[in-house]
Amino acid sequence: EDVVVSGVALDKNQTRIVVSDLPDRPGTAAKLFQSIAKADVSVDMIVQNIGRKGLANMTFTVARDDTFRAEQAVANFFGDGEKGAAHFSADDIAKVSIVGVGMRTHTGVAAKLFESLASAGINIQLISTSEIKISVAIAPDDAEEAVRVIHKAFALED
Amino acid sequence: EDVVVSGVALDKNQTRIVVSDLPDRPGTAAKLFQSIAKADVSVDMIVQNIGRKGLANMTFTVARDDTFRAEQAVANFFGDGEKGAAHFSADDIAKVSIVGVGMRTHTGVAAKLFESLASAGINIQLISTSEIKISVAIAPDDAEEAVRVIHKAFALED
Ligand SMILES: C[C@@H](O)[C@H](N)C(=O)O
Ligand SMILES: C[C@@H](O)[C@H](N)C(=O)O
Repeated sequence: EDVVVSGVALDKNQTRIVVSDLPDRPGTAAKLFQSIAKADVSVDMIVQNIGRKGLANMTFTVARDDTFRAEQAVANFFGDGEKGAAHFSADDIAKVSIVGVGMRTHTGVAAKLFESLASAGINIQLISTSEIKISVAIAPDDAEEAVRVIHKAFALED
Repeated sequence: EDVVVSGVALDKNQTRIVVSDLPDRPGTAAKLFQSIAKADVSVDMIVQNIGRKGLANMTFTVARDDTFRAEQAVANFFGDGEKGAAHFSADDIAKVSIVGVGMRTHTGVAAKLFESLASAGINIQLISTSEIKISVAIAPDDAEEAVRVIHKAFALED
């Protein structure tokens, strides 16, 4: 399958909310997202990596205007006794994605994306992929530069 | 946007490779994926969550048959001096995804998916999302039960 990276998408208007040291057992993610859904907060990215020592971190991103409501939903989740060692924090991010067919079978595309960001000294905070898309979260100040170097790396129209 | 969860996809044949305690600075992801691309290993999911204390964990999944080659690619990456405190491990997983339009704006869909897995006592190891898909990694032994409870939760045809 030939890879055609057809474009770069940028959303500078997101906030990432990291809920750390959650009990890594069935039901935790369900309770957290029940609380977020009850608050009627739309979530964009949801990222969870493998836990360690029985604890896991979950990160989700929301539109910046929804940050306060999302934080309240997380606080309500804690109020229900789920706490343990868990804590949460919120920070502004920009989400940059490359879109195209055949992404999945081409590790070279991921390497090229990461190289272009590294060349500009841009640190990757979050990574999430699907068959047609690779998304990364970076600092909002790096957004324009990221789009510029990715356009260049994949020879996309400006 | 109405949500239409149109189906459940299952891939029981994956391995997750976790590379832990990587230096969380520009260039690390590029070097790791250059090594994986050089070994011509196709990667499915790539998941990275926010780092802590300057270290980050990156997880990627490959077809089970590619495990050995992927592990060698990671070992080569370490050989280049990138190591630090980093280490890696590999485990079999099953990847279960729900697919449909409008997923992103409906946190309730994510909550329902997580609830259905929790009801079956299935622990979620990894989560990765896109506009049209939510994917989770679970233990391979839980795969059939996961598909069953998700079908039921979203009233999908068997
Ligand atoms: C951390 C969270 O995902 C947990 N493993 C669960 O299944 O709910
Ligand atoms: C951990 C890795 O993603 C690192 N932050 C980088 O930008 O390469």
